Parts: sequence; structure tokens; C-alpha cells
Amino acid sequence: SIKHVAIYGKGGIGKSCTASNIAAACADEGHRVLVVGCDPKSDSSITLVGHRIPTMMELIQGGGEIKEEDVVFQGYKGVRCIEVGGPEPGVGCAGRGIIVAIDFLRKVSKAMEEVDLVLYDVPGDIVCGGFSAPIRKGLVSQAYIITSGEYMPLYAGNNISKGLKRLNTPLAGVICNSREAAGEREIVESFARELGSRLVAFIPKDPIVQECERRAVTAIEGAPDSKIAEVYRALAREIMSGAEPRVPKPLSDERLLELTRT
Amino acid sequence: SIKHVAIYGKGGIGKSCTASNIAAACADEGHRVLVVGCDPKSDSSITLVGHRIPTMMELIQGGGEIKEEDVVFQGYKGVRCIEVGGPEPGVGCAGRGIIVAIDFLRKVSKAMEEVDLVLYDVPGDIVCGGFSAPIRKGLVSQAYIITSGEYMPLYAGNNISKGLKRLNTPLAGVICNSREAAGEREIVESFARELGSRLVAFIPKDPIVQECERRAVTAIEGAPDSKIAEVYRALAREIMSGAEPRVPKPLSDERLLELTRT
Ligand SMILES: Nc1ncnc2c1ncn2[C@@H]1O[C@H](COP(=O)(O)OP(=O)(O)O)[C@@H](O)[C@H]1O
Ligand SMILES: Nc1ncnc2c1ncn2[C@@H]1O[C@H](COP(=O)(O)OP(=O)(O)O)[C@@H](O)[C@H]1O
Ligand code: SF4
Ligand SMILES: [Mg+2]
Ligand SMILES: [Mg+2]
Repeated sequence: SIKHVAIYGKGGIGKSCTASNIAAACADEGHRVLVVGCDPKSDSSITLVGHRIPTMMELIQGGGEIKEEDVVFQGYKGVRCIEVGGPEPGVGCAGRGIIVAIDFLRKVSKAMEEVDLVLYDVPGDIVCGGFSAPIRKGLVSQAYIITSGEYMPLYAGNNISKGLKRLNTPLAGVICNSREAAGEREIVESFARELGSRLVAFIPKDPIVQECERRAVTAIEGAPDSKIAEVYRALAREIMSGAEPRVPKPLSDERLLELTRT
Repeated sequence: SIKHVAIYGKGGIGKSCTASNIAAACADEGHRVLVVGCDPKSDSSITLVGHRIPTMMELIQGGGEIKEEDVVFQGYKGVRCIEVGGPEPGVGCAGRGIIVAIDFLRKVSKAMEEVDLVLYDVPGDIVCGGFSAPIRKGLVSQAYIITSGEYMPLYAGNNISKGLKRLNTPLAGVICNSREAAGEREIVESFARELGSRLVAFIPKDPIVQECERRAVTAIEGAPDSKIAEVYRALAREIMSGAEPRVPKPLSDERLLELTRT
């Protein structure tokens, strides 16, 4: 059966970078992967395809007939990518856009069925009904929260876990994308444990990631023998082998402050 | 006539800190101020009131009769504060919450009429129809964008300007809250100029701000003779004397990348 996995986290924390490297690592192991970019920044697929691709919302708003090859793009080792795109600034609903795009994709393409893994890259700054659309539509079977040891990304992560709890959706694990903050690993391990989950990956901050990004490739493709590529491969295996996802138990605001003050 | 001013910017860029210091500086000059916190983090008023205050959404969701003193709190030199609060994570719409809260406030209180300045502290990570609610409802007469010289906050600022343009709302100016990035002042000055606006304040990064925040006071109250307090006072005078707000001309994605690569 197809795994539908969402990666949620604060803007700028490393969702797209991590998701695209996971996708590339899974493709290396022979899995068929579809990446669905749900961030209005539409930058989930640049390192997989080699350049920015048109968004579904741009195409839908433009009118006219749309075929599968207008929205689904193939990248590294056959990874397929779509970018939902954002609402028209100031008027639309980012969340409704995700639903419109997914419904449209189903009409023009079989991409959602002919894969082993669908990865949703979703911003977690605002945990509203809109951004939880992939979950409310019953698409996502498990979610990962990506954070660092700093207060703001943890606050966003905790808020995401409140949304997951409210929607009775299991949390499969917490990923720490290191910002080299003091005591980061212990803080994020405690955070994951208190949520009733666990830390599934500690991704070091590594300049190779940005070098590859500048060349519009993932670290998996651009530096396959590097230590960081191995970290992404291990995370990809974890995601495909499946953890025991559990509905999270969010922390109180006081506890979250305590945890980051240590 | 009452000035309704919105301050938009990416999460963590310094909206609440800047808005509360502006409010305190305006109160020092004898202006009557109301701060409306529209960020689901509900931390716009902590340094004005001295502690976190209950949010309107919590009270409204709790049911029961609500009086003015349950939602409107007085802080430093009589500054009045309300926190809208966020949607229930995963289900509500952060934007609709703002409209519900403002309509409710009007029913229980005259706070919106008995002031000279209403400051809306609004997150700008997602520029959807929801967060532009204060604008669409005709409340906000002018907006300020707060950013640093880094790509992510500038990207959010540019997206906000697209929303302002779409809603034909004037941009009164750009505020740079320094992150001490290389060439920051020049980058943000160019950004402001190309939007058809101008840089109205360059706020240095200053440890006094965080020291005061830990004591739950603004820099205006906690360090009135400091250089940073003077910067906030100058910005407060700029906001009250009014710039010539103009509808912005957003930059293209390519130009924005170019600007931050210099
Ligand atoms: N492990 C890492 N080491 C170094 N840089 C990283 C790492 N992960 C992400 N980054 C950098 O952080 C920035 C933000 O990452 P991105 O994936 O775009 O965040 P998001 O999708 O959450 O907004 C990118 O420039 C990326 O190169
Ligand atoms: N000029 C400044 N100098 C030093 N620290 C600052 C400054 N402005 C904001 N900060 C700090 O940055 C953090 C984020 O600011 P905040 O106002 O909460 O952001 P936002 O409301 O945009 O999410 C706070 O901890 C605050 O103390
Ligand atoms: S549901 Fe979320 S994305 Fe949609 S309009 Fe409301 S706040 Fe914006
Ligand atoms: Mg991204
Ligand atoms: Mg704030």
C-alpha cells in the first residue's frame, strides 16, 4: 500500500531540503516517489528537477486545458514532483488551494496511484484548517515534525502536534535539523519523548547541503559518499520501514519554555 | 481621526517587540493606543501588561457572558491590549478568528473608538485571505513591513506587498530589524525603494531588548535612556506624523534573489 507521509515544520527550518533528500535516497533504493510541495514558496522540487517548475495554482488560474505533463515533472531517478503553489496573496486560502490541486491532479494523472511513497512538504507556521487539508482529506497516514533546538521551531512543532492530536493523526517521529544550538540534541530528544514519540534523525548542519543546493541538486545526488548523504539515507530507510506512529501529547506552553531554558 | 496601522512580517522577525515599543513610546507622548495581537502566538502584549493575557478566542470558545474587562487589558501608561488568539490547531481559520474577535470587541467595548492609534501585530508567513482580514474589513489604513536583510524575511515581505497591492492598501514604509547580516542596510533600502516605499527605521540588534523582555517590560519602560529606546521613539513619531503611504510595487522572484545575493 502507498505511504502518504507529511513533513511539517516552521518556515526555513529545512523541510524542503530534507524532503527532497529523503525522496532521492528512496529513489536510489528503487522506490517510486511523488513529492507534493504545499508551501506557497513552491521550492520543494528545485533540487530534484534542477529548476523551478510551474505551480498548479498558476496553471488553474490561467485557465485553458491542462494535461498531466503540464503539472507532473520527473526529476532525479524518476522522482515525480508537483508544486501546489500559493493562494493569490491577500485573497485566497492556502489550504483550500491544496485540496483543489490534489483533486485536479487525480483527474489528469495516475501519479498518486503509481508510487510507493507520497511526501507532502507542508509549512507549519500557521496550523489552521487550511494547512491541515492533506490530513483532513484523509490523504496523510503519518506525519513527521521537523525542528531544531530553538524555541520558535519547537513552538511551531508543538502547535503542529496539537493539530495532529485534534485530527487524530499519528506522529511518526521528530526530526532534528541542527542549528548547532547549545544542548540541542537533548532538548529535541526530550521534546520528542514528551510528545509520546521519538527522535528519528539528527541531521547535522553541513555546508555540503548548501553547496549542492546552489547547483540545484540534492546532497544524495551531488555528494553521494558524504556523511550527510548517509544521514539522509538512514532517515529514508526509517520512513519506508515505518515507525509505530502514535497520536502526540502536546506539551504545555510552560513546559515548552522550561525545556528551552535549560 | 484614529490611525489604524498594521505591522506585518515573518514569524520571529521582531513584530511584537517593535509594536509594543512603538505603543509605549506613543503613550509616553500622550497618545491613547490600542494593540491588537493577531498572531496565534498571542505574545504582542506581554511586555506592556507584564504577563500573558487571556485570548478572545479562548473566551469565546469557552462560552458564557464576556465583559469588556475580560478581554481588554491596560498596560504601561494606559496602553490597552487585546490578544485575538489562534484558531483551534488543525481546524479553524486564523483569519476568520481575527474578524470574529474584532466584531466581538466592538460589542463589548468602546476601546476601538477611544484611542488615537490602533496597532495590529500580524504574522506574514502566509499571506492568505485570512491574515489580510484586518485589511479586507476596511480596518487598516496603512501597513508597515518589518524585515531584516536575509532572504526568508524579505521573501515574506515581498509576498505581503503582493497582498497589499491586490487589496489596494498603501504601504507606509519598511522597517529593518537588524540581524547584523552583511550589507543589510543597503539591501533593505533597495528593497524599500523598489517597492516604491522607503526605509523608515533601522533598528539595531541590541541585548537590552532581550534583557527587558525577560523582565516583561519594553525597552521604553526598562531602559528609557538607552540608544535603542531613542530609535523606537523616532519610529513612533514617524508613524504618528504619517508618511505618504503608497500601494507597493512587488519585486519579481528573480530580482529578490539578485538583491540578496549581492
Ligand atoms: N542540514 C543542513 N545543513 C546545512 N544547511 C541546511 C540544512 N538543512 C537545510 N539547510 C539550509 O537551510 C535553508 C532552508 O531550508 P529549506 O529546506 O528551504 O527550509 P523550509 O523548506 O523548511 O522553508 C536552505 O538554504 C538549506 O540549504
Ligand atoms: N532589535 C532587537 N534587538 C535584539 N533582539 C530583538 C530585537 N527585536 C526583536 N528581538 C528579539 O527577537 C525575538 C523575536 O521577536 P518578536 O517580536 O517576538 O518576533 P515576532 O513577533 O515577529 O514573532 C524576541 O526574543 C526579541 O527579544
Ligand atoms: S484556513 Fe489558514 S490558510 Fe486558509 S485563509 Fe484561514 S488562515 Fe489562511
Ligand atoms: Mg520549503
Ligand atoms: Mg509576535
